[in-house]
Amino acid sequence: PAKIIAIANQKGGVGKTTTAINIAASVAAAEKRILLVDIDPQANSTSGVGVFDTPVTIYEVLVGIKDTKESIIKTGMPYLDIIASHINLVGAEVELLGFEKREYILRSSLNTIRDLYDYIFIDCPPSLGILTLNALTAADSVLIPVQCEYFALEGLGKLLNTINIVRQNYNPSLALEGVLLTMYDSRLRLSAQIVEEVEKYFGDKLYKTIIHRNVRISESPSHGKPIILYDALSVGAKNYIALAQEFLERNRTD
Amino acid sequence: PAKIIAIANQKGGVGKTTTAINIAASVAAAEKRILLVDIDPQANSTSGVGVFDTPVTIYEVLVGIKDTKESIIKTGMPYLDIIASHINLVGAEVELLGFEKREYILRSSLNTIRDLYDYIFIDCPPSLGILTLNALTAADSVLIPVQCEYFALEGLGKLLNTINIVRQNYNPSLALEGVLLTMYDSRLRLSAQIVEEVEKYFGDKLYKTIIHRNVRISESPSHGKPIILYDALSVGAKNYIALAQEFLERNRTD
Ligand SMILES: Nc1ncnc2c1ncn2[C@@H]1O[C@H](COP(=O)(O)OP(=O)(O)OP(=O)(O)O)[C@@H](O)[C@H]1O
Ligand SMILES: Nc1ncnc2c1ncn2[C@@H]1O[C@H](COP(=O)(O)OP(=O)(O)OP(=O)(O)O)[C@@H](O)[C@H]1O
Ligand SMILES: [Mg+2]
Ligand SMILES: [Mg+2]
Repeated sequence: PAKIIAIANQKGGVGKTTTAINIAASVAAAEKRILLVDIDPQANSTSGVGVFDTPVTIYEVLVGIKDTKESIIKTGMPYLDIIASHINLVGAEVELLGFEKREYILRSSLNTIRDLYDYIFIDCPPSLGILTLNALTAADSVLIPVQCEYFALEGLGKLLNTINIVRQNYNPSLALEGVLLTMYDSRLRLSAQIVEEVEKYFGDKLYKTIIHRNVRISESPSHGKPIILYDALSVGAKNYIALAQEFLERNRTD
Repeated sequence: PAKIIAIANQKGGVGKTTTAINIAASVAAAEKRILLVDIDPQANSTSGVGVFDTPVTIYEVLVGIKDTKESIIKTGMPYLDIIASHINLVGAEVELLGFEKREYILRSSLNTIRDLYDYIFIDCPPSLGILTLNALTAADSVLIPVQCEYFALEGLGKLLNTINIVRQNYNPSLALEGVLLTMYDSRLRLSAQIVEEVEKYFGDKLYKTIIHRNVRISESPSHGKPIILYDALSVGAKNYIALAQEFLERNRTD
C-alpha cells in the first residue's frame, strides 16, 4: 500500500503547494503511481496541475457524501492522479469539528484507495487547524518546506510541537520525512544564514537538495503544469527532479 | 476615535505582516498615534517590531482574562504601540467558536481603547477562520496585499466574497481600503501581467504605490525593526513611506 506524506507548514507562502505539485510530478515521471491530495481550500494544487472540472472534491469525501474512489481525477500526466480541493472546504473546518473521531476522517478515507498507489502526497493549508490535523493523522511522514527567510524559522518549533502532539494522541508512527529549503537565492546573505541555522537544527533530516528561487517555477501554475512539463530544462525542474531522486533514495528500503 | 484597518488575505506569504509593520511604522513616523494589533498565532508582527517580552497578549484579551488596555505594549518607536500575539492563540480558535457573539469579541475589545489612537492596523493570519472574521467585524476597512504571483490572484474572489458576507451579517460599514501590490519584480514578465490583471479588476481601489521586492525588507524583521528604522534609504523604506503618504492622502477627509 502507498506511503502517505503530508506537506505541511503553518507559515504561509513557503512553497508547500509548489513542492506538492512538483515532487508528485517528478516522482510520477519515475513511473511510480502517485496521488496528490489537495486539502487546502485555496485549491492551488488543483489549479496548478490544470484541473478545473471537479465534479467531486475532497469536501464531499470528508463530509461523507461521496466515496474516495469517486473523487480521484486523472491529470494531464501519466502516473499522476489528484483529489481536488474546493473553496467550500472552508465551511468544512467548522463542520468537521462536530464529527466523532474528527481527526481520523481523512485517514479512513485514504485507507480505501491506498493499494492503488505507491506514494500519496497531501498539500496542506497554512494553518494548524482541523484540516492539517487530519493530514498529519493520515500520514506516515511529514515533509516540511522552509523558505530561506527569517519568519520561516520562527514557526518551526510550533510545527514540530504539533507533530509530537499528533504522534502521541492520534498517529504513533508519524515520522519526519525531512525538511526542504525553498526559494534559496545564492546572491543573498540571508539565504546562506537560514541554511546554516536549519542545518544545525535538523542535521541529516535536512534534504541535501535545495530548491532555488526560479521564475519558471512561479510561471508554471498559470499554465496548469508542473515545472517538468512547463520547462524541463529550467533550474526549477532540475531542482525538483533532484528532490524526487533523493526522496526515492531515502525511501528505497521501505 | 481611531479608524481600524484589517490587513487580510487568506493566501499565505503575500506580505500581510510586512505591510502591517511597515505601514504602521511609516504612519507613526508622520506623528499619528498608531496601534498595531497582531491576531496571527504565528506572532510575526510581534517579533518583527522587536517585542519579545509579552506578559499579556491578544489571547488573554479575546478570552476575557485581561482588559485590552493591559495588553498594550510600547515598541522601540514613538507613536507606535502593539498588542502582541502568541502561539497559544491557535487554541483560541476552537475556544472562541463556543462564545456567544463570537464574531464581535475583537470589536468590543478594541472599542475600549479606540480614543487613544488615530489608526489601528490589524495583522491577520492566512485563513478565513474565526480570527480573521473577528478582524473584519472590528474593522472600518480592509487593506488587501496581493503578491505579484499567479496563485495570489486565485483567492481574491473568495476574499471579496467573505468581505461581502461580513458586511451583510456583522459589520454593515466595512469598506475596501484598497488593494496593494507587493513583491513586484520589474525584471519579471509575470509581475507586469499581474499588475495589469489587478488594475482591470480594482480600478482606483488599487493603490498607486507598488511595493518592490527588496532584500532589506526581508532582512529587517531579523533585527526586530520596521524597514524605516533598519534602512531608511532602501527601496523598501521609500516604498512604504510612499504608501503611508498615499494612505493618509486617501483618508484626509475622514
Ligand atoms: N522556488 C521558487 N521560485 C520562485 N517562486 C516560487 C518558488 N516556490 C514557490 N514559488 C512561488 O511563491 C509563491 C508561494 O508558493 P506556494 O504557493 O507554493 O506556497 P504555499 O506554502 O503553498 O502557500 P500557502 O501557505 O498559501 O498555501 C507562489 O506564487 C509560487 O509560485
Ligand atoms: N517587498 C518585499 N521584498 C522582499 N521580501 C519580502 C517583501 N515583502 C515580504 N517579504 C518577505 O516575504 C515573506 C512573506 O511575507 P510576510 O510574512 O509579510 O507575508 P504574510 O502574508 O504575512 O505571511 P503569512 O500568510 O504567513 O502571515 C517574509 O519572509 C518577508 O520578509
Ligand atoms: Mg499552498
Ligand atoms: Mg503574516
